[in-house]
Amino acid sequence: MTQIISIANQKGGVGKTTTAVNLSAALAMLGKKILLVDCDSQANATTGLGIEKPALEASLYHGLIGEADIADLMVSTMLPKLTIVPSSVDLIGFEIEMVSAPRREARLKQLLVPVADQFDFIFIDCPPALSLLTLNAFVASHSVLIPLQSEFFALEGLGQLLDTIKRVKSSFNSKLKINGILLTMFDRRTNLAQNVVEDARQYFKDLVFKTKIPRNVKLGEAPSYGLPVVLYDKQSQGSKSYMAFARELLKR
Amino acid sequence: MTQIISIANQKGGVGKTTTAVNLSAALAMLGKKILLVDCDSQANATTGLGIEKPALEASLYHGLIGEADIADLMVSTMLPKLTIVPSSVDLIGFEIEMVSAPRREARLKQLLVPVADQFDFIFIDCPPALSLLTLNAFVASHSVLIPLQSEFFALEGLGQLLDTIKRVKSSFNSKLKINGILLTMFDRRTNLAQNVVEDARQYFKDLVFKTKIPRNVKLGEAPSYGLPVVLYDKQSQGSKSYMAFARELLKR
Ligand SMILES: Nc1ncnc2c1ncn2[C@@H]1O[C@H](COP(=O)(O)OP(=O)(O)OP(=O)(O)O)[C@@H](O)[C@H]1O
Ligand SMILES: Nc1ncnc2c1ncn2[C@@H]1O[C@H](COP(=O)(O)OP(=O)(O)OP(=O)(O)O)[C@@H](O)[C@H]1O
Ligand SMILES: [Mg+2]
Ligand SMILES: [Mg+2]
Repeated sequence: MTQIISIANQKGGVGKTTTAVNLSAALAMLGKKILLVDCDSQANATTGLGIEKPALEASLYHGLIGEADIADLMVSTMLPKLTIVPSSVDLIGFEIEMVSAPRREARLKQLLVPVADQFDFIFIDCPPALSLLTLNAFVASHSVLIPLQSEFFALEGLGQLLDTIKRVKSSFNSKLKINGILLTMFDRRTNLAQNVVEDARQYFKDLVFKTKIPRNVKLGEAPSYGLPVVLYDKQSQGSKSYMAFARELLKR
Repeated sequence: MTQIISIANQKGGVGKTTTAVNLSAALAMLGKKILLVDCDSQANATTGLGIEKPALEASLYHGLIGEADIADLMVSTMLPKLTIVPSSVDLIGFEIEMVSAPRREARLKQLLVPVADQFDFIFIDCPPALSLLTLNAFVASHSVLIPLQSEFFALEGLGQLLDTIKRVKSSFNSKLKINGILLTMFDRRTNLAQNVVEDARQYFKDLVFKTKIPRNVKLGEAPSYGLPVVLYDKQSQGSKSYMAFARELLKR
């Protein structure tokens, strides 16, 4: 049974894309069949996997407005078991164009129906906003994986996100649950990070994954080469921690 | 003549709010009269200046939809010369509610008219999106200050932002210009940061401010105490660099 998981947090820069790209790649290295949907007009996941945007004829936008099928949108990556649905700047127009369209919150769900049983996991990289795009991701998903940066503002915003998930669960998608909370950019030298981790574990208990992703410069370098860190620098802490996280996710 | 400056970048987590709060506070310490408008539904600038959100009767949302005047919204802070227009989660609804409203892009501009000559600077902290809220900020502003994190994804997204500024300039606000590009979270130990700085200076030349803001844990700690870093830890690198930046901005 395919698991469809949104990677979301409206707080900006917390490691959503880095998690989407590197978790997908790590699971593909462990033999799982993965589809990654880039649902952000910044298209960072698309670039992070080395896809040349100008060469694309269609992207997620065209699928959401009904001009293309999912089969026309899927692009292979350097990892045989990892496929991506790329994004582009066109996605900026989606929100306004869809305001009065019927079932505007279920466009992504409909687009994924034909492929839902062809993959072990489908991950959706969300933009930093509780917008119609993120709503589409939540309606299409079984669960939400929340990257949490070990910083004060990140912890503060969690309440809004949890409220939104509850609201989507009651009005559009009763199956939706929280997959888990992943601590990212953890710097064990600072009290701030330790405090945020303690607060998160106290409040969210087992929802917090045991694996913590450390701050590691290789995670920042890899995207400039269009590679996931597991291919860019296999021995780095960044790569090892995402491989460990992939194994922890499989055990759940 | 009051300068109205948007602090914007659709890339998330690049230091928009940290710059908005600490630049405003540094200029207030230097004797300038400052208004900070929190234009993000995350309301991080509001929390970063110690404003208790539940105690607020009205916030920016109420001003934008015409239910409150700017005078009802301005709240004083711990610094006599720094005033804030706080935000709240209500702002999430603005985009959808305003879709067919007349002059929806000029709501913030109209709201600020009564106070435009009472301050030396008005700063607008923008959300991580090229949305109607950011459009309102650009239409209300004389210029845009762009925080740029020394990371690959941040540099990649700059093209979209510059295109948007050009488009706003030609359709809504012919005065709009780029104030400058501020390098944030600079870690001189990594090649990645050095490369991004070199690329930015090569491409944007004098638009890049000389002051670089280093990565400094005090900047992350200060908001948890509801204080700008210039009050939280005056001797820290974070505080010194924002004071230096405030002086550089005044010289321009
Ligand atoms: N563990 C880490 N160590 C070091 N750098 C990291 C780490 N995780 C992410 N980064 C870097 O931090 C920046 C922010 O991460 P990323 O872009 O993945 O966050 P995001 O939540 O997807 O941002 P946005 O809100 O803009 O979509 C990127 O430049 C990324 O390369
Ligand atoms: N120079 C710095 N050194 C260390 N930490 C920093 C620095 N600047 C910002 N931070 C921290 O990094 C995180 C991101 O910064 P901030 O929230 O200001 O970015 P933003 O662009 O406003 O994010 P968003 O896109 O969500 O609005 C915050 O937790 C902040 O405290
Ligand atoms: Mg992202
Ligand atoms: Mg912010």
